[in-house]
Amino acid sequence: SLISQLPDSISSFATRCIAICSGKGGVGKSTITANLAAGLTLVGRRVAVLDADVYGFSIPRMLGVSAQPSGPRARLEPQLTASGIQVMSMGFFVSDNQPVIWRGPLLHKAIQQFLTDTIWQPADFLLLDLPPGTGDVTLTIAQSLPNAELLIITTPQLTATDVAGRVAQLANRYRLRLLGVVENMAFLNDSGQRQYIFGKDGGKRLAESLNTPLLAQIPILETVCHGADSGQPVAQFGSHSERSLF
Amino acid sequence: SLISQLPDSISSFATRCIAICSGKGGVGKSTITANLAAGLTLVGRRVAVLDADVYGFSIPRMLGVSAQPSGPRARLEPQLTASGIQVMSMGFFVSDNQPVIWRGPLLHKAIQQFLTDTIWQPADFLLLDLPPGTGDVTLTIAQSLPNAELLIITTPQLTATDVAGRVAQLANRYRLRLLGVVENMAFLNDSGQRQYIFGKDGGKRLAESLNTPLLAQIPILETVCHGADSGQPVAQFGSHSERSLF
Ligand SMILES: Nc1ncnc2c1ncn2[C@@H]1O[C@H](COP(=O)(O)OP(=O)(O)O)[C@@H](O)[C@H]1O
Ligand SMILES: Nc1ncnc2c1ncn2[C@@H]1O[C@H](COP(=O)(O)OP(=O)(O)O)[C@@H](O)[C@H]1O
Repeated sequence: SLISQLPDSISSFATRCIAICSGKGGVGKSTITANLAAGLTLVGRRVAVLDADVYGFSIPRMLGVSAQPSGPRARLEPQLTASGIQVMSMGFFVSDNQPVIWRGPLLHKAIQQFLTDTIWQPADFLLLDLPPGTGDVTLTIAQSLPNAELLIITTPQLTATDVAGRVAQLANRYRLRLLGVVENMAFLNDSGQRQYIFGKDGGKRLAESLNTPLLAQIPILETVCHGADSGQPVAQFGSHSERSLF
Repeated sequence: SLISQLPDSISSFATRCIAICSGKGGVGKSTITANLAAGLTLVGRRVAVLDADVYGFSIPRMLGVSAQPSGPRARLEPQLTASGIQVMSMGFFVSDNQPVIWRGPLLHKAIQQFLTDTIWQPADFLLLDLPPGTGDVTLTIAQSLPNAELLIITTPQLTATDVAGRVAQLANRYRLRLLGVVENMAFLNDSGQRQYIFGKDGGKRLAESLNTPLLAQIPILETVCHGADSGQPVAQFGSHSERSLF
């Protein structure tokens, strides 16, 4: 399972910050973040999630937290999921249909505020769901949390691993530790036969080229998709074999 | 086919600018852009593509244009694909592995320069592949090209259509015309049986809620993915039935 691959030291140190990033969007970064949070909670860890994907926030839906915080005071208190995961998201600050029209400098300020003003309860892990790419938010996080460790999510395609390789360069530039690569939607299991719809082993090749471990190859599963849309991540609500993926 | 759905006026006016956008990344926005460009070229239109997805540029690979322009002078001349599509991309300005570490204001300037200084040959269509979401680049384009029309790409999941709905709000705010919605990866055709891996008709519901046409529902096809990775879009290189998708 993915969780058992994370180094021992992660589970003992105070709050470990894991920045979950990807080059391209749509590779499953938020889905993996939600499932990782749910899976870690199941093994007794206290988890907080900061949804820093300001334009494409989807963590509240994926973890089943939807209502907006009421009143200004409550605005920087995380919401709690039914299983006790603390969640702070851009989604709490915009009304349903409104686009977040913030340019670089405003974004930088918003993220700083998320990091410094949110009233987190003690946690073993802080998972940061970053926006895809290497823009303002990713840079702010890399600069503000020098101890953050990077987990790179990719799908097998060249178009995805190309861009993911560029994000990994950030780890070198800001001296962040690269935990490894997760290859998501690695194959579709069609009655026992694996179909490599998006290509084969792209994530594996990326991990080798970055000299970092390939932590997991997660298949395309309708239940993973459905779990993401319904706020019930399979790492917590799925069958035994689904839970063991994470 | 998608192309036949575009209004007649598009094929007659000087250069029509179509901004291809999405809420979330990874929904196939660049793949659709590349296939639209290839398909329009096949029916005799002159096409230019600006890859404005500065962090996750993938158009050069998808249209089979890879070499970087040589020397400073050539830097703002588009590259030509074998079939004559003009391509300008962020990818021409960064070396292979380097991340684009530009914050908002620099991005704004780069996009302005792309729009004003690129030496385009006359074209019927300018397709703009925008970054996902509603950040700096999308705003700069929306403000600089008031005649641009928006084509929204989504996959069926709620997490994708939620965010796509927010991008559509930009059309209202900047008085841009919304051409319609394309639902990509709508289903997987498994020996005649449709599997709705990512959900069913999400794009259709989005189009209805935005009161705009659903222009196409494109299936998940290994050949589409392979065509994207190899620079041979199926709209040009695929079988008859694949070409008719676009
Ligand atoms: N292993 C998987 N199997 C099936 N669907 C998946 C899987 N991983 C992600 N998805 C789907 O793909 C979509 C994109 O994933 P998401 O986590 O939003 O990507 P990102 O955060 O990288 O933009 C989600 O809507 C989810 O439903
Ligand atoms: N209809 C499709 N069938 C199979 N694969 C697809 C399809 N559309 C897109 N893809 C794959 O999904 C990946 C993401 O698409 P891309 O165009 O890069 O998304 P975006 O531009 O929205 O980030 C691509 O690598 C492509 O291979």
